[in-house]
Amino acid sequence: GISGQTIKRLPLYLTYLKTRKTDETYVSSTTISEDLRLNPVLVRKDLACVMTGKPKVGFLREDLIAALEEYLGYNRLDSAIIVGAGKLGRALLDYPGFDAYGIEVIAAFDISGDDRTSARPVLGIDKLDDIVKRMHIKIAILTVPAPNAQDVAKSLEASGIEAILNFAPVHLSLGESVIVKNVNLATELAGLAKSLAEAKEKSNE
Amino acid sequence: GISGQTIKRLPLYLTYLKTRKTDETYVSSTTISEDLRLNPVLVRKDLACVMTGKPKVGFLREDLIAALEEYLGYNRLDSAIIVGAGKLGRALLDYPGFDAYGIEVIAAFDISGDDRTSARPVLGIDKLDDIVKRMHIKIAILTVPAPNAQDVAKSLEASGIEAILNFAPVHLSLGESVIVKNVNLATELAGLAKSLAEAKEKSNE
Ligand SMILES: NC(=O)c1ccc[n+]([C@@H]2O[C@H](COP(=O)([O-])OP(=O)(O)OC[C@H]3O[C@@H](n4cnc5c(N)ncnc54)[C@H](O)[C@@H]3O)[C@@H](O)[C@H]2O)c1
Ligand SMILES: NC(=O)c1ccc[n+]([C@@H]2O[C@H](COP(=O)([O-])OP(=O)(O)OC[C@H]3O[C@@H](n4cnc5c(N)ncnc54)[C@H](O)[C@@H]3O)[C@@H](O)[C@H]2O)c1
Repeated sequence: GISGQTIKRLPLYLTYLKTRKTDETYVSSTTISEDLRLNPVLVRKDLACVMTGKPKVGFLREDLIAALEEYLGYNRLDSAIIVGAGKLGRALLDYPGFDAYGIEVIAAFDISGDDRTSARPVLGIDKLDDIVKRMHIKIAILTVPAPNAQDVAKSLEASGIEAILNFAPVHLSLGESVIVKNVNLATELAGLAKSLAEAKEKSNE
Repeated sequence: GISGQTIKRLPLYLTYLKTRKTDETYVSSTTISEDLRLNPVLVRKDLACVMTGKPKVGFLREDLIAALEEYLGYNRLDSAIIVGAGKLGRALLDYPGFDAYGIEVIAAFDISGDDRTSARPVLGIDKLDDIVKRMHIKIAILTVPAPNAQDVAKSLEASGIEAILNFAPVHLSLGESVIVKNVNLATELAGLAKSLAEAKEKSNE
């Protein structure tokens, strides 16, 4: 598998690729090794773990950036946070059902600060921005009171959240880069009541 | 509209119709008034509020029973109870969204007994059977821990519940007369994660 040393160098390549000014669409491991003053054989081996380049040409710069980000977990689509650790938020924090879908609930955040009563951590909301950015978390479950939902959602967007499962009974107004899915358990209950009414009608025929 | 006196008499007619031994499919207001020793004009006027009979023949007995039950709210399809007033149960108890669908959450029940912290009542589970039967409640929301769900569901069935919105992550094994709808919020979250993954794929093309 990949070595610990390679893992340490990959973020260097990524930062380099994202920050260097260039019009070139291709970049070679040789160029990277020269600019970063690393052994070219080492760089070539490192990058080979992440992506296959074209002989003589190297890598399509955008593709190499994407591959490095993917490799380093920048697109963490299997992690979620809960925002608003009240009754509903804590019920979801304790619910084991998410694991079966390959989604890990990392932590819940609340304006009332840290506490240790749940199996998974509840942290103060002031820690959210740092954690979301460091861990590249993209998905949030929103369970704050309705009056606070829009403001909280806006700050989640600013922190880099790209998908919100919204339980608050308000329409969220966010930029195009955020997918919002609204959950209303009343529709589930209404559907059940309807099925019961239909079953009763049928039995009366 | 209907008079208070009529409302008082309707349950009498219903009990009479349900308990009297007869092979006749039709029953007239005259027969009812004779057996109950009431003024026949009074009985005819009362029943006219509930259903239109056939001249000379009277009422189809089963239809009159159904009409009286309907009128007296025996088919309460717009009321629900919550069973298990923990984190999730209380979040649902406080949620105002059910009213918009015309469903009233009457109360929550819990093994830990009565308490007055929520806007709507939380009552001890020992009170459930009596309330469900008196108020003819048909719909229950099940939010007890997974190990207890099957037993609690069985006792709900015995109390007359005919539809369960089940949040516990277990398959409920009940008789044919109970409709079960399982809710798994993990599928909602997984759906959102999938939408995000697809949006990312699209933007990489
Ligand atoms: N969609 C549905 O079917 C459904 C069902 C039940 C509840 N809800 C909704 O879910 C939300 C939560 O319900 P609940 O019963 O758990 O409420 P709650 O009051 O028990 O919990 C809300 C939590 O959010 C925290 N909070 C408030 N402002 C915050 C902020 N700015 N940042 C971070 N945390 C903050 C509070 O400290 C509290 O812990 C409500 O909007 C409610 O209407 C929706
Ligand atoms: N479907 C989903 O997406 C989803 C999400 C979250 C939680 N859940 C499930 O919902 C259930 C409740 O979760 P929670 O976090 O609110 O749990 P909780 O432990 O906070 O609440 C459970 C409540 O049920 C009560 N109870 C236990 N046995 C009882 C009995 N025999 N009769 C009446 N009440 C009884 C307890 O006293 C407690 O108040 C659990 O089964 C959980 O797995 C499902």
